Amino acid sequence: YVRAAGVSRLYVSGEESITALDDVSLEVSSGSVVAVTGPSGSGKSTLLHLIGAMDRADSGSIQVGETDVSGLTRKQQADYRRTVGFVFQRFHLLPALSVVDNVAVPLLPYRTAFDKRARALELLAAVGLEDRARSLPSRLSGGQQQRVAIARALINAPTLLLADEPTGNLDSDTGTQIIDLLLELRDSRGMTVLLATHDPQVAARCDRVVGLEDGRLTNDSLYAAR
Amino acid sequence: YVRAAGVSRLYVSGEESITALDDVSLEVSSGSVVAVTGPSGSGKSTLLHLIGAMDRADSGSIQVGETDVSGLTRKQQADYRRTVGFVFQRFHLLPALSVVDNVAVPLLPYRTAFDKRARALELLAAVGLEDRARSLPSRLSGGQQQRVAIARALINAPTLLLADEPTGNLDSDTGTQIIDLLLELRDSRGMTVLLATHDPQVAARCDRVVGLEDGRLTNDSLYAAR
Ligand SMILES: Nc1ncnc2c1ncn2[C@@H]1O[C@H](COP(=O)(O)OP(=O)(O)OP(=O)(O)O)[C@@H](O)[C@H]1O
Ligand SMILES: Nc1ncnc2c1ncn2[C@@H]1O[C@H](COP(=O)(O)OP(=O)(O)OP(=O)(O)O)[C@@H](O)[C@H]1O
Ligand SMILES: [Mg+2]
Ligand SMILES: [Mg+2]
Repeated sequence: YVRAAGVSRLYVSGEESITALDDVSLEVSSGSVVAVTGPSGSGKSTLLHLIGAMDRADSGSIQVGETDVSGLTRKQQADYRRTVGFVFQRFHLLPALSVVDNVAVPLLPYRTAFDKRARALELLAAVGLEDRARSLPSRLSGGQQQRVAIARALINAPTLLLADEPTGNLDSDTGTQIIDLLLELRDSRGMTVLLATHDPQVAARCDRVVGLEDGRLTNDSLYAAR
Repeated sequence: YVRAAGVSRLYVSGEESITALDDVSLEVSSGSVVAVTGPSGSGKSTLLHLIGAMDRADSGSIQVGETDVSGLTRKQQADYRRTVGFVFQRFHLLPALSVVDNVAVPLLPYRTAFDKRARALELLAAVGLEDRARSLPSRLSGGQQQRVAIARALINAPTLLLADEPTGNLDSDTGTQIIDLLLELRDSRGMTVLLATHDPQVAARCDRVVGLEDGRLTNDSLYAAR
């Protein structure tokens, strides 16, 4: 479902040139939950951003379903992004909107038959935060903000979810509930998930674990020695 | 060294009233490293903010060394804060300053005999980021930004370090190095550390572990059953 081939991303600014990803090839089957692990700075966020068309690869190609993600125009990238759920490592909630309005933001471009606010409240309940629906993000703890970001990423019932360290600010019980939720959506809807994580307990619950080091894919549980 | 007695903090905004801390009493001896654990939303950040005079308790008292933290005027709070190292859960790096200038910011009010930039570079090296000294924070990965925030908190050689989930965005090897650094500063300088963490492996390396739940202190390894 997700096919990355020979993907590289080099950040050049002034005199420094950082190789964030180096010739990464990865195929993820539809409806699987894949953990991307690796040291700080190894390229996890960069990989997710490229697959989500938040950024463009310098070389290589990325295919998601029928879409050639790496070949899209700016406008096509924006259209594609609306179909993908993205949980950012830094959350990026809108400070002036209430929690429930933040969750509903991805629904705004659509005329829908259902009640947007009701669906947003449903998702907030799924992440344990329905009682904070009217709060501003600044009034929430770090882990609560992270969960709002997760609810927002799921509101469009995306077929692909890219989650950048979605449990990094959560205690293990809450983190377990969140992973339960993602696995349940894989089972019921066939949602494909790529999640970057530093938590080995989270990685252990995924269908597959791939590892990055200095921008290179260095291990893959699919091909691990038995 | 840190004495909190009957500390409560209630957030009231409009119709909602959230009890973030409820009658918390805690004594931390000088030169010890204490982990504060607990579910998302249990009050860890609030406790650290109160001890660091970033916020004022609604009741109870907080003493740090000779200072009655809970009784300070606004100006005295600002003076006191300069003596404490604080690693924020959301980092709060200044986007327009380079990494090394960010680390050196707490030194700005002081005329010093030493080279501020050299000391900042030393700390960056201690967290593995000396080669990114001139980068802007936005050009760093999440875990790299977190480490810059840690270096900044240590630049004034504080006697008290308040670290809010300092390894939340780090892989376990890098996280281990950071905790090594904090324990080394405890040993060499007698630095007192209170760190909020969701990572049981981090908590296990601390001298003591206390747990919060719904704003109340519910366990303390110092008084744990044997
Ligand atoms: N400014 C505020 N206004 C209203 N409620 C607040 C405010 N700041 C924090 N809270 C609430 O107080 C409670 C404790 O928050 P705190 O940030 O201390 O939790 P925490 O233990 O650090 O959580 P996490 O592990 O998710 O970071 C939470 O329910 C939070 O939503
Ligand atoms: N805009 C940028 N300009 C320059 N370098 C960048 C930029 N964005 C990321 N990098 C660098 O690319 C490398 C990979 O970054 P990335 O954010 O993908 O790492 P990561 O694996 O997500 O790390 P972490 O676990 O710390 O979040 C890092 O060395 C980072 O500093
Ligand atoms: Mg990252
Ligand atoms: Mg917190």
